[in-house]
Order: sequence, then C-alpha cells, then structure tokens
Amino acid sequence: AAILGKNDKLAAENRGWLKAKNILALNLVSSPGSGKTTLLERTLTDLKDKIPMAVIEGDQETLNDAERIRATGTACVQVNTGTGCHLEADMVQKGMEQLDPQENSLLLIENVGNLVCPALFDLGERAKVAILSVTEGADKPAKYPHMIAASDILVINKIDLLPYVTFDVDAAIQAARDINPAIKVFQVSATNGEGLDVWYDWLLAEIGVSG
Amino acid sequence: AAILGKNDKLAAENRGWLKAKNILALNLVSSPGSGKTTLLERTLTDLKDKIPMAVIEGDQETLNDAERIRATGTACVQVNTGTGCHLEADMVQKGMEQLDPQENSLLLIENVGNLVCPALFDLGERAKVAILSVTEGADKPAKYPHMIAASDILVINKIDLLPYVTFDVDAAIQAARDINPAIKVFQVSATNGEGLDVWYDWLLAEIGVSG
Ligand SMILES: Nc1nc2c(ncn2[C@@H]2O[C@H](COP(=O)(O)OP(=O)(O)OP(=O)(O)O)[C@@H](O)[C@H]2O)c(=O)[nH]1
Ligand SMILES: Nc1nc2c(ncn2[C@@H]2O[C@H](COP(=O)(O)OP(=O)(O)OP(=O)(O)O)[C@@H](O)[C@H]2O)c(=O)[nH]1
Ligand SMILES: [Mg+2]
Ligand SMILES: [Mg+2]
Ligand SMILES: [Zn+2]
Ligand SMILES: [Zn+2]
Repeated sequence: AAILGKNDKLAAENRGWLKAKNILALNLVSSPGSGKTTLLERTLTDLKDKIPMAVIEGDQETLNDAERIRATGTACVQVNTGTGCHLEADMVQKGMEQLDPQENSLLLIENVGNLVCPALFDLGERAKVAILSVTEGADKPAKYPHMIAASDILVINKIDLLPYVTFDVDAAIQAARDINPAIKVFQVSATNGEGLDVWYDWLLAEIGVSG
Repeated sequence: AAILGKNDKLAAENRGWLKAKNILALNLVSSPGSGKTTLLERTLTDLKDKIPMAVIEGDQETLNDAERIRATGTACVQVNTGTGCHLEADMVQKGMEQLDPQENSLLLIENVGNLVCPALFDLGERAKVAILSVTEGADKPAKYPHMIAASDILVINKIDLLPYVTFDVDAAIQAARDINPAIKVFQVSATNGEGLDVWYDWLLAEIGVSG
C-alpha cells in the first residue's frame, strides 16, 4: 500500500507535466504476444506525417521492442524491469526526461506483457489501451476484470485468425461491457491492417488533429 | 523479501508433504490463453484410467477453469486471487487440504495466467511446466527469461496454427536453451491432439507408471 501511494503521487506529477505540454499519453497493456509492438509499428508508420510521436518501451529483458520501434524512425527509450512485472511512474518519469517529447505530441507507453499487475499502477497516462488477441479466448475479460475496469479502450487484435480459432467476438465484447460499460472497442488486425483506420481516426480526434 | 522468505518456507513444507505421499505435483505457467486449461482437459480425459489425478486452479476471478476441469470428472478446487497475480504456497497448502489427493497420484496446479510473477513463487511443486503458444511470437523466451530459467519443461502449444502465424520453432527452442540448457521441450496441439503422446509418455514415466 505504501508502494502504491508513492507510485500514485509520481503518476499525478507525470499527469501534470504531460498536461502542461499538451501531450496525449497512452499506456498499452496486454498479455505477452497479443500484438502491442506490432500495433505500434503500424501506427508509427501510418501516422508518421500526421502527429509527432515518441515511445517508452517496457520489458523484463532485451532491447527487442525498442529496436523494432526505432526501425520506424521513432524516438524510443527501453526500460528493462529485470524481474519486475509492470512499469511504474518513476520509470516513466525518467523515460520522459530522456525522450523530451515535443508539445502537442503523442507519447505511447508499451507496458510489460502482463494482463494482471499493470492494472494497479498508474503511470500518469490519459488512458490505458488494453489489447486482447482472438487466440487467447473470449473469457479473458471476465477472468481478468481489473485490467478491463482500468482501461478506456479495448483493442481486439489478430482478427485475421478468426477463421482458425474459437472466439466469440460478441461474447468477448459483452463480457468487457459487463465490467466496464463505457469501454470503447476496436477490432483490428495489426498485421493485415484491417480495422486500423477506425483506431487512427480515434487517435487523431483524441489528440485534436484533423485526419 | 520477507514475503518471499515466508512463501519459500511454506513451499518447502508442501514439498515434504507431497514427497511423503509420493505425489507428483506440477505447476503449469503461461500467459493468459496459451492453453493451460485445454492441455489439462486433454490430459485428464486421456489418462483417466492410468493415473489418479487432481487439480488446483488459480485465477484472479471466476470459476470458469475449475468448471471445465470438473467436467472431465476430476476433483478440482478453484483459488481466486482477486487482484493477486500469482498463486502462493499457502493457497496451495489450503487447496491440498481441501482436495486430499491420494498417495501415488498426480497433482496439477494451473497458475494465474502470467508469464512474469509466478516464476518467483515456489509452490512446493516438483517442476514448473511453462506453456508458450505459437501465436505469441518466438522472442518470448528471451523477453521473459526468468520463467524459462525456473521451468523444467517448455510446452510449445497450438502448433496447428503454424501455417497462419510467423513463429520460428527452432529459434524459440534455441532461445529457451540459451537460458536453460536442460529444459525439456514438447510441441503439441491441445485441440487436435498432435504431440500429446510424447507429453503423456513423459508424465507416466515421471510418475512411475508403465504406459
Ligand atoms: N496473425 C496475426 N499475428 C499478429 C498480429 N499482430 C501481431 N501478431 C504477431 O504476434 C506476435 C507477437 O506480436 P508482438 O507485437 O511482438 O506482441 P507484444 O504484445 O508486443 O508482445 P510482448 O511485448 O512480448 O508482450 C508476432 O509474431 C506478431 O507478428 C495480427 O494482427 N495477426
Ligand atoms: N488452435 C488452437 N487453439 C487452442 C489450443 N489450445 C488451446 N486453444 C484455445 O486457446 C484459448 C485459450 O485456451 P485456455 O485453455 O483457456 O487457455 P489458458 O492458458 O488456460 O488461459 P487462462 O487460464 O485464462 O490463462 C481457447 O479458445 C482454446 O480453445 C491449440 O492447441 N490450438
Ligand atoms: Mg512488445
Ligand atoms: Mg486456464
Ligand atoms: Zn506484478
Ligand atoms: Zn505479480
């Protein structure tokens, strides 16, 4: 509880700093391998000329994801948490100092692959974006409700695989809405691009840029 | 550290209790939706007449997995951790008291879907069985090395989806062996049954039952 209190204070500080610079910060959360980095690669490539963007990458180990982000020409810092299971506000504060993002820009934070712990740690973001892959099963919202409750957005990813898996999209969305009635749902394939236009429209509107 | 020390003492106690009853306990760990419960459903059904088996199910919320296990005719207790991100030795101790597993049996523990935290919490099991789905990406062992280091076995699941995803099986196995040279690897599809015979042979040999 003491640890959470200290984190939440720093998160509030981050939130104030981001507001002052009119930066939209989003915290991408999901299980390992649901497609966070792939979704970022697509977004950073497709919206390159529309919004200035920067990324904070969180992983237990390796620079793999930061390297993938940098390959899009986007500034990125990689945080390695070692045995740590979630990013914390102090790591994000240091990351932001290193990145020094522009005013009126988009800051994308990719959290450690974990559908559990990141729900409890505010980073100062405007919103959590939860990603669920159709390969994981439609009961995941009900079984991991704290993450659904903490997220403003749910991206259902890998819809290109729907023909080969058992995933009731309507049931998954209903389960999410039972927990969080206001949650906004996008259905996409980060690899083939399906549904990304709706996600991009939302991002551009949210940051106040006309598409 | 204090919390880990207390857990490890109870884990040692569990280990002794299981040894006294000649029970083989396995701790199944993976990301959410990699197929732990499906693999258990298959194992419990196919080996029903060969070994007495019981299950401890761990999830943040719902009885979903315990209900699926019970539908196979297997005794099961469901532990709900609430916001908790991993099973602990005390929960397993209570579970074992409730289940009262027979001597010379197999106790299967399905941990909370989480590729991070369960690596740090000994439950008293003989071995951790890590499950990785081919849909999650071949870089997962390198990015989540603590779970690979803590596991004796790696089950690569959902191999039926290999035609539709980018997953280099040899690279994934090599990455796991770089971290844990002795790790034993099975390649299976829990849904279509491919590769399960090798997993069953290992289980039967490990528990000392002739197949
Ligand atoms: N078929 C399909 N595969 C996808 C899609 N999006 C991502 N993938 C694949 O899923 C695997 C994991 O993707 P990543 O983007 O690395 O996932 P991640 O959530 O960033 O993983 P971590 O950062 O390790 O938690 C890769 O092999 C991707 O190519 C999709 O829309 N469809
Ligand atoms: N195609 C395919 N799908 C599978 C396979 N194994 C499991 N699934 C599917 O993957 C989804 C998740 O399976 P579960 O067994 O519930 O996964 P889990 O690891 O127990 O999930 P949690 O307990 O929530 O962490 C379900 O829709 C399963 O049908 C497989 O070998 N192939
Ligand atoms: Mg990633
Ligand atoms: Mg399960
Ligand atoms: Zn955690
Ligand atoms: Zn944890």
